[in-house]
Amino acid sequence: MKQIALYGKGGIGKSTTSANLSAALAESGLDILQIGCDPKHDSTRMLMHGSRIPTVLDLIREQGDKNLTVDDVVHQGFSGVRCVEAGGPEPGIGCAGRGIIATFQLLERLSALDGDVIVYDVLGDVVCGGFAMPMREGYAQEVYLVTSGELMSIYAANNIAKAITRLSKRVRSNCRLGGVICNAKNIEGERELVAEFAKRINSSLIAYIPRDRVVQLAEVHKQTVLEYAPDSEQAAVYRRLADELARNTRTSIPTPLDDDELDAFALES
Amino acid sequence: MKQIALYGKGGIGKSTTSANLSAALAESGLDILQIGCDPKHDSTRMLMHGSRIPTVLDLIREQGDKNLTVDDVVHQGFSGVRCVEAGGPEPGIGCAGRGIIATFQLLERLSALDGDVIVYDVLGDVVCGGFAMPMREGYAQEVYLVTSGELMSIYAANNIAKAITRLSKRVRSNCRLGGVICNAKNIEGERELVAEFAKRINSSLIAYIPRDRVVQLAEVHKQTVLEYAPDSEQAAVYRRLADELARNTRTSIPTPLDDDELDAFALES
Ligand SMILES: Nc1ncnc2c1ncn2[C@@H]1O[C@H](COP(=O)(O)OP(=O)(O)O)[C@@H](O)[C@H]1O
Ligand SMILES: Nc1ncnc2c1ncn2[C@@H]1O[C@H](COP(=O)(O)OP(=O)(O)O)[C@@H](O)[C@H]1O
Ligand code: SF4
Ligand SMILES: [Mg+2]
Ligand SMILES: [Mg+2]
Repeated sequence: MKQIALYGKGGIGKSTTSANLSAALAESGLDILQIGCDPKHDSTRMLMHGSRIPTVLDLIREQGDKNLTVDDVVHQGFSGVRCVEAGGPEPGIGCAGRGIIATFQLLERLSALDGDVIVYDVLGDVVCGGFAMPMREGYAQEVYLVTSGELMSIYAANNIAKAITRLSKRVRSNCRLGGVICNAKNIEGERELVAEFAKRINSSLIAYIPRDRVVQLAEVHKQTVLEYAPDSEQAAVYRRLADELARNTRTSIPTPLDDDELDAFALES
Repeated sequence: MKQIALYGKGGIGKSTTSANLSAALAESGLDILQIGCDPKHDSTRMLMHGSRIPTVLDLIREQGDKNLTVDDVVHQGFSGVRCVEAGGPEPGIGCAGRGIIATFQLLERLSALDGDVIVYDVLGDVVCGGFAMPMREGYAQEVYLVTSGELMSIYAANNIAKAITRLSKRVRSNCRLGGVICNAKNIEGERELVAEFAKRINSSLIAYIPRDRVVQLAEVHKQTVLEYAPDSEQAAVYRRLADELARNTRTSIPTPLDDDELDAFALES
């Protein structure tokens, strides 16, 4: 079983990339489980044709975790991808990371963390103990940083790399950096910039995903690109990504940039 | 004493707006304290001519909080603005909100939370108990949402509004929504879009800040726009903002959008 996590800044394209990745992996015959770990709980929406499945945290609040079964928590989506949403607390109270911790504990108890590939879609704006849990507890073995050429998303990616470096030293965690995915914002020189950043942190640019309007069109139809436009160039991009990640065995412990190096990097670009 | 907090998505322009706001308030003769509550700890950099002042969390780690004095924590910047940075833990461990909680406790103990206006610059990507602390404990009395016309930043602003609505009911907290600030990204129809969003959540667009290259030029010189280009149109915008916030007495309890309303709002724009 391969456990892949996509981490990145809010709005960078983690869920779009994860859902299309999962759909492409499932199309090739693999048994896929996707777990959304963003309080926004919309990671699996396009796999579920627009519906928001109940989150684990909401289910626990309503029914208590003792009574929950796999069918309450795991929902079947497009191409047979199994979907879970961790959810988060009401804004302003509690720990947003708690939804993630509660979800993993429940899925372990229900022996539902299985399949050929598990794809974790995790918010990377705040890399605190809550959101780093999948890395710390040995679930997310290969972490992929989703970024664009925008400085703020590179800053977030660098922060996640710092967490990987620190957590990779822990006994229970075997998290490593699998690579950097550039989800383009059509900035001049973006591909080279992100490739250079990946190299500086001891990794590599594993995929460049163009910004394409077909993503919005698929969204309006509440589908992944794989379902809405299976013959499109963008669908082919996601299939190549799936191939690349399924076969990838090269991982590394990152060498993140410090504040001054990041400032210098920003000025170069 | 007026206690103002600027909340918004990472990279939306909270620190740029806060630092220029503080500088403009100080220029008009007020005694200003600015507290950065983002683990990125760069809120007060342009007020401090590019230097990163030591964070409260780092100081506590190195010296213990019993030995710290006001001079260790509070640094004098441009135009006499007093600057503090909360800081955050190493990525991957601990609670990013802890830096904020520790900072307020220390400043209370040192009786350093004073002045005519205190400006809190708070990360709003994850509105958990940690980052909502300034609102929950009655420090941030007037919250201003910094957003652009981009959907993700409106989503973050709406989440913060949810937290205000919930926390405003608590006895200790008297937090209210002071208004919405549009820090433009030059998107078509952005001003109307953000004004409409502000109206829908029972508030109003209190300022529209153009995207202007003079901000980047000032940054290269490690200064606020107020210092680098005091006669520029952009400096005048920040002075108008300062006037507006200093005089504002209209606050409200927001009526945030739910998931479906936000989806519908996104499709309209
Ligand atoms: N490659 C792409 N091309 C065009 N639009 C994209 C692409 N990737 C993402 N988007 C758009 O960006 C928005 C945010 O992406 P999303 O996957 O929800 O981000 P995240 O999960 O990181 O918060 C989506 O609504 C989608 O319309
Ligand atoms: N009004 C503006 N015009 C031009 N650039 C801006 C403006 N506001 C912010 N910026 C740019 O956006 C970047 C991010 O802003 P910052 O204030 O650091 O965001 P935040 O504090 O919300 O993370 C800054 O480096 C600055 O160059
Ligand atoms: S651990 Fe993270 S999510 Fe939880 S309260 Fe702290 S900062 Fe917020
Ligand atoms: Mg997402
Ligand atoms: Mg900032």
